[in-house]
Amino acid sequence: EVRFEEISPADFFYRNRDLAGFSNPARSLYMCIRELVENSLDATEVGRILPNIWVSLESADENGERFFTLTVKDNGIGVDGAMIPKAFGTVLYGSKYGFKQSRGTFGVGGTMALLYGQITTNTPFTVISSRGGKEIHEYKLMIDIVENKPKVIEHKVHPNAKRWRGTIVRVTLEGDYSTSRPKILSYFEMTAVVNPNANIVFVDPKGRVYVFRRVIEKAPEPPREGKPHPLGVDVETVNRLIANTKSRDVRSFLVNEFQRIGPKTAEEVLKLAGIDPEKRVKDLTHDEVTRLVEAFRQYGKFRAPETSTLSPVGVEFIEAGLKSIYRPEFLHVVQRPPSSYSGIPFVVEAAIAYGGGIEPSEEIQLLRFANKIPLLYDEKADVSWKVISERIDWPSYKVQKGMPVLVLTSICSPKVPYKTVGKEAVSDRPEIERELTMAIRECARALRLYLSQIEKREAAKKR
Amino acid sequence: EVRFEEISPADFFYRNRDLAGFSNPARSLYMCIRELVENSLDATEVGRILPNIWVSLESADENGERFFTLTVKDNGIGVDGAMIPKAFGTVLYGSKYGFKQSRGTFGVGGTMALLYGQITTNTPFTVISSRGGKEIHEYKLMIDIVENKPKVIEHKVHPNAKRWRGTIVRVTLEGDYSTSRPKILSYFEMTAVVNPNANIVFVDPKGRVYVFRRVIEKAPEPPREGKPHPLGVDVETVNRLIANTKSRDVRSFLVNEFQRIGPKTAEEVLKLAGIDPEKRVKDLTHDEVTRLVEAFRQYGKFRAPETSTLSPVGVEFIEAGLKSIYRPEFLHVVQRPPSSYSGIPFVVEAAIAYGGGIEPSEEIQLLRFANKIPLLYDEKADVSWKVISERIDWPSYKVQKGMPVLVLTSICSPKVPYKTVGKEAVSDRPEIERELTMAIRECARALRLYLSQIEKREAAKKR
Ligand SMILES: Nc1ncnc2c1ncn2[C@@H]1O[C@H](COP(=O)(O)OP(=O)(O)OP(=O)(O)O)[C@@H](O)[C@H]1O
Ligand SMILES: Nc1ncnc2c1ncn2[C@@H]1O[C@H](COP(=O)(O)OP(=O)(O)OP(=O)(O)O)[C@@H](O)[C@H]1O
Ligand SMILES: [Mg+2]
Ligand SMILES: [Mg+2]
Repeated sequence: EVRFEEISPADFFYRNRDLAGFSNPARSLYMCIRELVENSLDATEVGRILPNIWVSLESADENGERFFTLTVKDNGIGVDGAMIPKAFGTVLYGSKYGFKQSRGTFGVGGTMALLYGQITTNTPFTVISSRGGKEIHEYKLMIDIVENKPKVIEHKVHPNAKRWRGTIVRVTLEGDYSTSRPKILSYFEMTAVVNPNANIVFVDPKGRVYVFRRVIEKAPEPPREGKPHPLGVDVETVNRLIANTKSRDVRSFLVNEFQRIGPKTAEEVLKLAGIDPEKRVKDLTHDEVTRLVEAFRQYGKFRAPETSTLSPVGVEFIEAGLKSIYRPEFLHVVQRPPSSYSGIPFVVEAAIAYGGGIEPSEEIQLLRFANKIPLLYDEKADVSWKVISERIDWPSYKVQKGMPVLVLTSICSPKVPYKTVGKEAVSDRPEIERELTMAIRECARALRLYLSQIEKREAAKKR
Repeated sequence: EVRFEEISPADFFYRNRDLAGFSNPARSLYMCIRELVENSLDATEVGRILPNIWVSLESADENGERFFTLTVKDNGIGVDGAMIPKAFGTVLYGSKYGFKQSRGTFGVGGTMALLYGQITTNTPFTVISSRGGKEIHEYKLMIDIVENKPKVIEHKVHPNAKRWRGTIVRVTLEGDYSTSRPKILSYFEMTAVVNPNANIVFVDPKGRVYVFRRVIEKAPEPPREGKPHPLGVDVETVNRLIANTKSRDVRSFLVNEFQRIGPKTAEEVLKLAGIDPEKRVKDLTHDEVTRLVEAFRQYGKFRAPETSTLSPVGVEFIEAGLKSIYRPEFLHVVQRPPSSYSGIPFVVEAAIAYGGGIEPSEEIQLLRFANKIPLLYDEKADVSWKVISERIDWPSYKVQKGMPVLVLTSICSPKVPYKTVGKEAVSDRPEIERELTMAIRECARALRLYLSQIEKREAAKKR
C-alpha cells in the first residue's frame, strides 16, 4: 500500500505552482507578464542592446474578463532555432546558470508562464525568434509536463530579409486584469525607473497605451562570468571543479579554478590543509577535499570577491529613472562599495526622493529591486522592509508620517538570496542588511539637511 | 556566448537551498531534525502505529560547537530494502504523491536533509530499515547531486530475528545547536501537543534528555487516497486521467474517475459541455476537454469534496496535548466542519488556552500547525497570524495585552497551500481564512464567558 513515484520538475511546479508565484488568476497574470519581460531585458542586456520591449494584453473571450492573449516582443539577442523548444518547454533548462548577475537564475520562470497558459486554456504558445541571421524560426509548442519536454506542434522557418534580431512570445491564459492592473502598471513603472535606457510600450485589453520612453542612450557593461571565490564553495562544488579541471597538481588547480588565489596563497592554504602542493588534484582523497574547504574557511586572508560578475543599476540611471517618473523636488542616490556574503559579491544602491510627483502617504513608500527586477509582493518579508522599519530612526532625520517620502533599494548579485522561486522578497543576510542600513542612512542624512533648509526658509518667511 | 544547461532537481535545490529552508547552520540543523521526524510520524500514522520516535544529536567535533551527528529512529512501517536508495537519495521521489493528507508532500525534505549533511561534511549517511520481515537492510549512501541519483557506498543485509519494524536514519552535518536550541525544543513540544499518542525522546549534544510521554493510547484512522473532485482539476489533470483510464465512454469515465459524479450528474455536465455521453473518452478532442473543464466550473451543483482524504488532529487529541504540556486553567477546542478551496477539502481546528502553565506575554502566543506539522518560522506571512491580528477584535472578548493567552490553529488538507518548500507559512486562501476566523471567534466567545466569570468572582470577593 506504499506506492513510490518519481515526478519531473515540470510536474513538481505544476502541482505546486503557488511556490512559483502562480497562486490565483490575478497574480498569475502578473507573473506571466513579469517573467517574459525579465527574459526580454536579460536578452538585451547580455548583448549590450538598448532595450525596446513591446507588451500587449488582449482579451481572448467575448466578455474580456477572464482569458487573455499576452504578447511580449523584444530586440534582444534572440534564441537559436534549435534551442527554442527546450529553452521554453523544459523546466530547469536555461542559459543563466553561470556565475554572473542576471534577472533570470532558476531556469523556471518563462517556462512556468507558458505552462500556466497551457493548463488554463489547453492551447499551444508561440515563440518567434532570430539571432539576426538569415532565418527566423517560428514554433507552436506545448509542454509535456509529466516528461518535462517540449512538444512541437508546428515549426516554420521564414527568411530574415531585414536581419531582424529578437524574440516574440505569445501565450493565451486565464487571468484577472481588473484586479491585477494596479500591480501590473506599477511593475512597468518600476521597470522604467531602473531601466531608463529602455523603450517600453504596454497596450492593455481596453486598448489603453502606456509608454515609457528611453531617457538615456547608454547600455551598461554586461556582467562577466567569474570563477568561484574560495569562501563561496563547499565540498560538492570543489568535487565538481576537480572532476572538470585540466589542471594537474593541486597548486595549479587552486590558481586556475578560483579567483583571488595566486601561487603563494595556494601554498599557504595547502600548508594549512596539510596537503602536498605537488599532489595530483584528481588523486585527492575525500578527507583531503574536506580539509581543503576547511582551510579556505580558516585562512582568513583572501581578498574580497571580484566585482566583474556585477552590473549595478548605477547612480546616473537611478537618478534619471526617478526624475523621469516622479520629478521629485529632492533626490539623493547612493551606491555602496561592493561587499560580499558567504564569498558571494553584491552591491547595494539606495535612494530617497521627496516631494514633487510623490504623493504624501501614511507609511514610507518603498520601491524594492533585486538584480533590476521590481519586487511588488511579500514586502513585510523583505530585508529592505526590515531595514526601513527597524533600523532607521526616521524622526531623527525630520521625517514624519504623512510626508511625501519614497525610498528605493537595489541589491545586485550573481546570487541574490531570494526567499521564493517567485522572486518577491530577499532574505535578511546580515551583510546585506548592514549595507542597506548604511546606504539608507546616508540618503536620510542628505534628506535631513534638505528638510532643515526648508524649515529655515519657512521660519524666515514668517518673520 | 550563450551556453544552455539543464540541471537536475537535486542540483536545483543544492544551488538554491534557501528555498527549501536550509539558509544557515542553525536553521539547517532545525530543518534536518524536522524533516526526519515528520517522515517518521508519517511512517507510523500510515500504519496506524502508536509512534515511538527517538532522536539523538551528538557532537561530531572536539569543541562540540559546529558539527553534529543526528540519529532519528522510529517504529513506523519501514522502507523496502530495494526502495531505500532512491527514497533517500533522489529528490522528487516519494510515496506521498497520492491525493490524501500527509506531512510529507513534495518528495524533497528528507533527501534535502541528507544532501545538506553531505555537502557540509563530505560523509555518507546511513539508513537502516525493515518492514518487519525476515531482513533488516543497512545502507551507507551518498547523493550524486548532478544526476539526482543515490550512490550506494555500502549495503549490508542482517537477519531480523526479532521481526523489528521501523527505520533509523543517521547523518552528520554542520549546525549551530546553541542558536537553534530554543526552536528545536519548541518543535518537539509542539509536536507532542498534536501527537499526544506519541512517545518522543530527544537527547541533545550536552546529554540532556527531553521526554514527551504518550498520554493517549489511540492511533487515528489514517486518511485514504481519494479521487479528484471536478472543481479541483484542470485540463492537464483531465488529460492524464483520460490517458490512464480503463473507462470506455465519457459518461462512465466521469463516474469512475471523479468523486461526487453519479450517472445522472455525468449526463447533465456533458449536456452543458455539448459532448455526447456515448463518445469514446480517448477520442475527445482538445476543444472538448477544455469545454468539459469549463462545464465543471459552471455546473454549480456538485456536493462538497469527500473528507476521507482528511485526518484532523481531533478535539480529544488537542485537549490532551495542550493539557499535558501547558496545564491551562481554561481551554476551549473547536473543530470546524470540513470545507473546501478550489475543489480541495480541508478542515480547520482551533483552540484557546488561558492561564495555568501559560506565561503572560505582550502579544498573543500562536501555535500554528498544518497537517500536524508545527510551523515555527515566517509567522507574519501566515494566514493564521493574519486572522488573529486583523480579524479578531480581542478587547471585545475581554482579552488585554499581557494576559497569558495561547491560540492554536491547525489546518489539515490533502493539499495545504504552503508558501514555500520549507513549509513554514500557509497562504491566505479566502476559504481557509474564513474558517480560521469562525473557529477562533468561537473559542474567543468561550474565553470571554470564562473571563467574565472570573471578573464576577473577583468583584464578589471585594464586597
Ligand atoms: N526573450 C528571450 N530572448 C532570449 N532568450 C530567452 C528569452 N526568453 C527566454 N530565453 C531563454 O530561455 C531560457 C529559459 O528561460 P526561463 O525564464 O524559463 O529561465 P531563466 O530566465 O533562465 O531563469 P528564471 O527562472 O529565473 O527566469 C533563458 O535562460 C534564456 O536562455
Ligand atoms: N522514516 C521513514 N519511514 C518510512 N519511509 C520513509 C521514512 N523516511 C522517508 N521515507 C520514504 O522516503 C520518501 C521520501 O522522503 P522525503 O522526505 O524526501 O519526501 P516526502 O516525505 O515524500 O515529502 P516532503 O518533501 O514533503 O517531506 C517518503 O515519501 C517515504 O516514502
Ligand atoms: Mg526567466
Ligand atoms: Mg518528508
